[in-house]
Amino acid sequence: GEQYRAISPAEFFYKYREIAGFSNPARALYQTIRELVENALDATDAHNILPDIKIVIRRADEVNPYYKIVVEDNGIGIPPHIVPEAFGRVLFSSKYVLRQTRGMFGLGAKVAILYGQITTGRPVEIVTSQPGLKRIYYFKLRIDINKNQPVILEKGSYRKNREWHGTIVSVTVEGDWSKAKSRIKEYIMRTAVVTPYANIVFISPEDEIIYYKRTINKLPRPPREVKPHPYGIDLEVLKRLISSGKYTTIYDLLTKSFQSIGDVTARTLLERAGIDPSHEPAKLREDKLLELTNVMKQYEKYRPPTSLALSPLGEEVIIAGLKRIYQPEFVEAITRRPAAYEGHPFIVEVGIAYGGRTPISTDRYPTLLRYANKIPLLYDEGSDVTTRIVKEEINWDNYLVKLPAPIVVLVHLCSTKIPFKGVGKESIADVDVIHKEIKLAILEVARRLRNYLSKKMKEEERRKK
Amino acid sequence: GEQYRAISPAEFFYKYREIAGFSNPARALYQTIRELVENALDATDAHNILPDIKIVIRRADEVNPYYKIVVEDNGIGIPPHIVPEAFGRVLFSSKYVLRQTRGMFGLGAKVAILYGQITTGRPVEIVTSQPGLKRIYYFKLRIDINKNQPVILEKGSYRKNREWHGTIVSVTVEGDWSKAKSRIKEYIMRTAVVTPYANIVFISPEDEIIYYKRTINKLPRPPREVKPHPYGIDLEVLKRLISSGKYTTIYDLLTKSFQSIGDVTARTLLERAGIDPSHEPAKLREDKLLELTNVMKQYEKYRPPTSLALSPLGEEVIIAGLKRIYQPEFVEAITRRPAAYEGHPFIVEVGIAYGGRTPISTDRYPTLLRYANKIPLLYDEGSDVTTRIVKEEINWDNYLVKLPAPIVVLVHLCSTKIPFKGVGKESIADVDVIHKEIKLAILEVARRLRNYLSKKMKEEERRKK
Ligand SMILES: Nc1ncnc2c1ncn2[C@@H]1O[C@H](COP(=O)(O)OP(=O)(O)OP(=O)(O)O)[C@@H](O)[C@H]1O
Ligand SMILES: Nc1ncnc2c1ncn2[C@@H]1O[C@H](COP(=O)(O)OP(=O)(O)OP(=O)(O)O)[C@@H](O)[C@H]1O
Ligand SMILES: [Mg+2]
Ligand SMILES: [Mg+2]
Repeated sequence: GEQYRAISPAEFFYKYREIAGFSNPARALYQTIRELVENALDATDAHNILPDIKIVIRRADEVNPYYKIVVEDNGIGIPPHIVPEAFGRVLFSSKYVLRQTRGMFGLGAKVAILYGQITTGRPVEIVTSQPGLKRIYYFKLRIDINKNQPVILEKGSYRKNREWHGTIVSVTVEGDWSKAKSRIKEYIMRTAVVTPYANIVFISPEDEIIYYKRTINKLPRPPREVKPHPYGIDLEVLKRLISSGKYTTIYDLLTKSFQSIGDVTARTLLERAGIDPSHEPAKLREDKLLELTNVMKQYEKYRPPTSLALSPLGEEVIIAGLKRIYQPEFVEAITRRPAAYEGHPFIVEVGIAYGGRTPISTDRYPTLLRYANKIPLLYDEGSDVTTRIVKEEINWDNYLVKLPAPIVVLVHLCSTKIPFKGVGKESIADVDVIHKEIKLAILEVARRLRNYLSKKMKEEERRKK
Repeated sequence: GEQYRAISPAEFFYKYREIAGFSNPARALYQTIRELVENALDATDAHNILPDIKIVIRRADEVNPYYKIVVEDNGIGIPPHIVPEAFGRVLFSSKYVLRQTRGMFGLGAKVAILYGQITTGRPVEIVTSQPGLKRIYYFKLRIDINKNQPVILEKGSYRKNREWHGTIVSVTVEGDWSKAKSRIKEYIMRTAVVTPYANIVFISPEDEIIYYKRTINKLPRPPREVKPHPYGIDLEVLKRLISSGKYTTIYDLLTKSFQSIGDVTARTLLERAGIDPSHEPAKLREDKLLELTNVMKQYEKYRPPTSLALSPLGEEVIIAGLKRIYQPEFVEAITRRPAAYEGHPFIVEVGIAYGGRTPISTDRYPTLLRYANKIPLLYDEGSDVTTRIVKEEINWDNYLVKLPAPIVVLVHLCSTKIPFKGVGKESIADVDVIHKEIKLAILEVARRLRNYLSKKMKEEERRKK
């Protein structure tokens, strides 16, 4: 007969780890670095801390291709009672809130740890301390895949002898350094492009040291958690707000748990749904809830979702970052005004670097640096909305760019919900409003490049005479 | 402070349902049909039952764009005590075994039900009975998203008055029929192409009836569950076999729980790992387990994984399917010999139809019908390994095909583990050995087409004289 069974989320992502980016030793080594570095940066720049990040990859076995990866940060640390679940339970996260962060799924560190566990048997080691605490806490863990829970193999703490806060995560995985090397270095370099406010040190298995030194001392403004926007409503959202029991009237629930719903809006919505504002939320019938949900979705006069939840890089940071890496003769950036899709705010930022040490592009389109919530995206370029725009919808000749040319286009999308195509976070789906915004942003900076190149050409012609 | 929390798998796939294909009402309507039809076909053709599948989409509300979708099959049904979890618990499945089926994740029906629940509030209705049972069982369910468990709103049973077995699933979702219409019809048509042994009836919201009548009475041989192949080994697999307690010696564990490990191979592996064959599995130290895992992975003389786990269509079925839909002047098919990747067997099948009622392709490459485990893949064509081959690696001129041309290329990959790029099952990752097999298969059938076209051209030239 059929074997019916339930599996845990740990089992699911162990079984289908390729979908999370762990498809072969080279790619897994890359993804492990990514997940740990993205956690380290989330723990710093979202919390007003100038990041100091150290990444070490060491060969961990003479015979087998095992690599020990250590990532250290000076971030907010993790409370000791939280550490086991943060690293030992799949679908556990501090980022399930409405605020822009690199992390979003509650998966990254765990799948890396799972991969290390099944390929090398070695546990993950975590050392952490929050600012202000007197002690540093350490753990050796592995994941009970069947039950999706941590197994603490060792734990302890010791007194701090100096002011330190942050986290050190160490996993050992089967990898392929020679195959993964150029991608890993590219990832770290592209991370450095958008974090000129970070010190990043990378030590490779060949003992090569790459140091991206901080060049500006100001951080992008950190993101703040916000209330949901009514365009994000559905029946489940509404039911949960009701079952939280926090509101005595439906009017209170609407005005206090959503952004962009004030007195007038609340009364208008309730009137359209045929609900008395003083009605007890828990007593509303299901069909009334559905009607209210639909009325809320269809109302057209809300203030758009607040961009306080976002943390764009800003033009100064983009320019500083491109300068640090490419020393271009031309560099310009734009941070567009906030837009929204399905109740989520988003901002598109574009930077273009030209000349200087900017590498020559291919002959078909400029070198493209894609970013989402400050994460560099290197794979699945072909299925990303940005690639389609840069490659197929812009005639670079019109901007006096004769490809191949020393031109890099940086595109950064930030949002409280990036429409990633997969949990491996490699490409962005083609959402209409986002597509339009990205295109407008690129064209705007391209026009400035055209002005520059046109002036430059006239200069050169005049010099020839 | 940071809000650390765990979420259930239901919550995860509710929050990120776009990643599972539920990204907007049109796409969600399409995906709902897909998930239910794929379940219906798995319940029939994998179990020696000639499928009778009925698909009905009806408008369910005059004002709101709600659609009731009913899919009925004559399959093996579901035991009544299993129904609530099968449809109410995310990551519950009968397909987590080593056997080719369309389903694999334990998600499909649940995400469709979740989507219906949050957009229309209506519960899913299931009617089912297994062959030989005297009663038919019915349920009305919804999913408790927070706890990832079913909530039974109604259930009951009644006596059968005729011999019936199978399942009827009915969900009501917010959709967009006008936008989704052509894709849904295309999906059903492409399903019919590879199931000429199935009766498929589709009734649209416009009361249009499309009937694909069975044209052959033989089924592809059904897949059988098999033991894992040693190339699929990792530390977790080995530890689980040990903790099952079923084997008194490590020799027994190897020879009885794996395919392709006989007496000689077992002794060779154990000798290389420095383990006595009579050693009690539970007493093996961790480092010895890792050593054994590595020895097993590196051994090169295994018999390849058995293809009994697979259920290829077969050349007769592919030809009959292409004939049913295209009535082509030329049609040929090939089922390649089994191959393997990472311990999983796979078979590539290709069919080419030319002329007759075959539609004209675009001017750049033939019309491509992609299939994985008999599932038609319609989206994300650009990121699929097959597209890359058909579009970029084959010069169709060499095969006397002057594009645009009335040519359809059908490519079917079947395996116990399809390397899908995402849980929405739309495109296949570029795995080397699979890439090579697909290419060889297409070229082989393309050569036969070339022979045909060359003869045809000579005929026409001779007739002109
Ligand atoms: N270096 C770190 N400093 C502080 N907290 C961390 C660090 N690494 C992980 N965490 C905590 O552990 C949680 C789990 O991390 P994990 O990478 O598994 O998921 P995530 O970052 O929330 O989401 P994603 O899967 O998108 O990466 C994080 O949400 C964060 O709270
Ligand atoms: N029509 C059906 N007839 C018989 N069993 C069914 C039917 N539909 C669903 N099931 C059972 O319910 C289980 C869950 O279905 P669901 O679609 O959620 O997951 P799956 O098919 O196993 O995997 P996937 O997410 O890849 O579709 C199936 O594994 C199967 O056992
Ligand atoms: Mg993370
Ligand atoms: Mg299914």
